[in-house]
Amino acid sequence: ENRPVSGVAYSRDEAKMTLVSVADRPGIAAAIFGPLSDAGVNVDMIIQNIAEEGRTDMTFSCPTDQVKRAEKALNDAKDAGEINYHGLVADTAVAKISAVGIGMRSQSGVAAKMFKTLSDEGINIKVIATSEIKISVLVDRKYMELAVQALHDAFELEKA
Amino acid sequence: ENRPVSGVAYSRDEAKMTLVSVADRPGIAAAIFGPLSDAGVNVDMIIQNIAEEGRTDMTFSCPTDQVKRAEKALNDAKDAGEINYHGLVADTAVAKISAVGIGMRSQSGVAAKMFKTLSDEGINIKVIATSEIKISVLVDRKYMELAVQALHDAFELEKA
Ligand SMILES: C[C@@H](O)[C@H](N)C(=O)O
Ligand SMILES: C[C@@H](O)[C@H](N)C(=O)O
Repeated sequence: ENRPVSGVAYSRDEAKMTLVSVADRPGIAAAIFGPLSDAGVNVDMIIQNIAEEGRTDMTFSCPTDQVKRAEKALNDAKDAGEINYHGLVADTAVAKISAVGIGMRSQSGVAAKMFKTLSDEGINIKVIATSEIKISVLVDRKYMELAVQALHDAFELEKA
Repeated sequence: ENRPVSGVAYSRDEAKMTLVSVADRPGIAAAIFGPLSDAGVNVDMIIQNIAEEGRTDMTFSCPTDQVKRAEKALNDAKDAGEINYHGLVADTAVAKISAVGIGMRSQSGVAAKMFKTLSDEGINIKVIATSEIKISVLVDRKYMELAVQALHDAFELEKA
């Protein structure tokens, strides 16, 4: 049985944090994640898209109980002139949903199917990050159960 | 030996494609990746960050020899009124570099170290997407060998 998706993972304990408008030049990502690592913040997802006019947003996820620690580490680094950002947005009302599967690589339809399944339920995708064997999205936490169940059905997995 | 990073993967055959400014509402991601899947475009990375004022960019990577096919699929979908974007930017001069390791999860310092290593070589990070066991970045292709060697050294891996 060649199922491209072998499971759906989910977590409601992660917060999404975004540094709005950081400079797009070498050293900025290191200057952001160095202090977070030193402060013992357990970073999971990291998402950075292309820059426009030399600036871009940097988003990461971390446990909701580490948001204050992360904010302090970043604000301290900003006050010390090591990093600069126009805003720091923390969103603790998210859930991370991932479709996992070894066969994903050649099944670019998996992403389309996952996104279509969420869309059919009226669930907006806030953030996307993927690797060959896993597609992760952040959605509003209130939709977590609905999303997980809909994806189990769409990919014909055992009932959660 | 508890090495958080067990290997560095790289590929110069992937192109970065960005749909600039898509609407941030349910169904848009499905409307983008459905046509790409139908056209047989092998999507690898997908990156979407938070929206601002209801719009966001959608970036994905695909084999450089499928860029024309992807552009046609997206332009056809746009002409048919299924999706809307303000621009479509293809960049074939990139390389994908990934640090891979099972122990990453608890080592949020791995990201900081990887970004610092690239920054020390003056390499700008264009895009970032991560999952628990893998951190992937897109950089200018001309820096691929430099980046891979520097990361091998930083994480004390066998010479490439
Ligand atoms: C934005 C950030 O990734 C920057 N481009 C860097 O290389 O550090
Ligand atoms: C931008 C896109 O991801 C949109 N939010 C969707 O859910 O489809």
